[in-house]
Amino acid sequence: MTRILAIASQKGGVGKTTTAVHLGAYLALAGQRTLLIDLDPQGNATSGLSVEPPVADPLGELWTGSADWSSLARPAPEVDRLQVLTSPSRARESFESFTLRSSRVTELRAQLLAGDWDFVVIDSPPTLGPLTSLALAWADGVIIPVQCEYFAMEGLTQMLETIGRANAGRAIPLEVTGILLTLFSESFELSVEVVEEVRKYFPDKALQTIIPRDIALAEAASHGTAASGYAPRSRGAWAYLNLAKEILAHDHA
Amino acid sequence: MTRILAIASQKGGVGKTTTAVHLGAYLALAGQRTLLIDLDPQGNATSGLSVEPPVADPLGELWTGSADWSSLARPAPEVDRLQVLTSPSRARESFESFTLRSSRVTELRAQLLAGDWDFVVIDSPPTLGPLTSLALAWADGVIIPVQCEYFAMEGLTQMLETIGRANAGRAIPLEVTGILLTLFSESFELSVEVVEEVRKYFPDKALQTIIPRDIALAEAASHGTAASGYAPRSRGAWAYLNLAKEILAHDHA
Ligand SMILES: Nc1ncnc2c1ncn2[C@@H]1O[C@H](COP(=O)(O)OP(=O)(O)OP(=O)(O)O)[C@@H](O)[C@H]1O
Ligand SMILES: Nc1ncnc2c1ncn2[C@@H]1O[C@H](COP(=O)(O)OP(=O)(O)OP(=O)(O)O)[C@@H](O)[C@H]1O
Ligand SMILES: [Mg+2]
Ligand SMILES: [Mg+2]
Repeated sequence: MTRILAIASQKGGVGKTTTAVHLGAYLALAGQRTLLIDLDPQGNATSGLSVEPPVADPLGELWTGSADWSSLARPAPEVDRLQVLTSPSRARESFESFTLRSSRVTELRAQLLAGDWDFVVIDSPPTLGPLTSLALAWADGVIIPVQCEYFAMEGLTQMLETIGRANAGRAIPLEVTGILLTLFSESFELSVEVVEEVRKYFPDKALQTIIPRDIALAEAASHGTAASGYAPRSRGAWAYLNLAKEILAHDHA
Repeated sequence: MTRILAIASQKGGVGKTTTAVHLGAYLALAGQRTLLIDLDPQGNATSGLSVEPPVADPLGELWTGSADWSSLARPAPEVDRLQVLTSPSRARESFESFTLRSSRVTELRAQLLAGDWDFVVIDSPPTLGPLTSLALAWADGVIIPVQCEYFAMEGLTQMLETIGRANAGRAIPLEVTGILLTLFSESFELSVEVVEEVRKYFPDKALQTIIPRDIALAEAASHGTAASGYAPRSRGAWAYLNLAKEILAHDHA
């Protein structure tokens, strides 16, 4: 059964893309055929893995049906079993031609579920706009990265409310797979406090794995590759490997 | 002559809000009557200064004319001469009721220019959508924060293209006041490389001041206050003081 996970948070720079890239890479390295869908017109996941876009606007082609998932997906050059649907064109930011009530959303989701991938991971932009809504509409579960700093807590509450409201209109509710604490710095009290606070208020949802701040993760991105290849023994790489294990152990989205 | 500066970048978490808050605070501390307009529905600038919203949706009230700038602006509790227009309601994210071609945009800008403030600083969300476009439409100059990490460079080029395109339709072009390098870590090669690269390709636009990564800035936000009060001798506070001096020394937007 294909599992579809969205990585979403309207707060900027909290590690959505880094999480999408590395969770995708480590799931693939664990033997899961994985599709990473880059739904952010900024295309950081696409460039962070050096994937060649097959066309200027894959999402547009999917929508009109002039191409399908498997014909548009491209391999991530350095990660076997990881494929990427590259980012939408900038024009999609306005997204007015799409309506999320369209049956096309459901059809495309059905095709994903029926397809060859074991896991689908969706990277989304730092908004609660249409592209993020699309990611949530396609997904069964959502991982919400929360940076271990102040503003992140406020954003988390808003995100959970948004998901709650969306679930009011869904036949099958979107599961909060977990809250992922990111950019953790053990030497900073503020960072430690955010971890304690999230674990206190969301004990069932805070994921066990915490992603430390580790320059190797930023460097890997600047080399257009995942840390699993670039710096596999770094703390950041190990943390994401453990995240993939934790997600695999879930028996649900 | 009132100077209106937008702080804008579609990349998330690059220090837009931290820059808006601290540039606003240090301009005010330098004697400039300053208005900080929080155009991000996430309201990080509003909460980062502990400002009480006068109404749920100040932008909406301004738009319909049921209130004006001075009646809606609220003082930042700990910074004399700094006032804040608190964040729009979340409903404004869709912004369909506003059209940026509306004469209301120009009228509101004219009121700002005619008003009592010496400086207006506008914080915007991590998008190139309508609220950011509104910030750019009201502004004379834009400061683009660029995080000293890989993805930031790509985002910078897109941002400059966006401004260029917007300027094609403007009587008075929007000035790029400067590119502000933020979250700099001197011990990381990647960080140093981004600084060199930005200064090499944009020698006239890269601002002299570089903002270092300094936990005091994040801690100040968690206390709902600017570092100018919370940790005035921290490196982060000094850097923003110097930024305010650099901006004041410009004889243009
Ligand atoms: N654990 C980490 N340690 C060090 N750097 C990191 C870590 N996670 C992410 N980064 C870096 O921080 C920056 C922001 O991360 P990233 O782009 O993944 O966040 P994002 O939430 O996707 O941002 P956006 O909201 O713009 O989409 C990037 O330069 C990235 O390489
Ligand atoms: N120089 C700095 N040193 C340390 N922490 C910083 C610095 N600048 C910003 N931060 C922290 O990093 C996080 C992101 O910064 P900030 O919210 O200012 O970015 P932003 O661009 O406004 O984000 P968004 O795209 O979500 O609006 C915040 O928790 C902030 O307190
Ligand atoms: Mg991203
Ligand atoms: Mg912000």
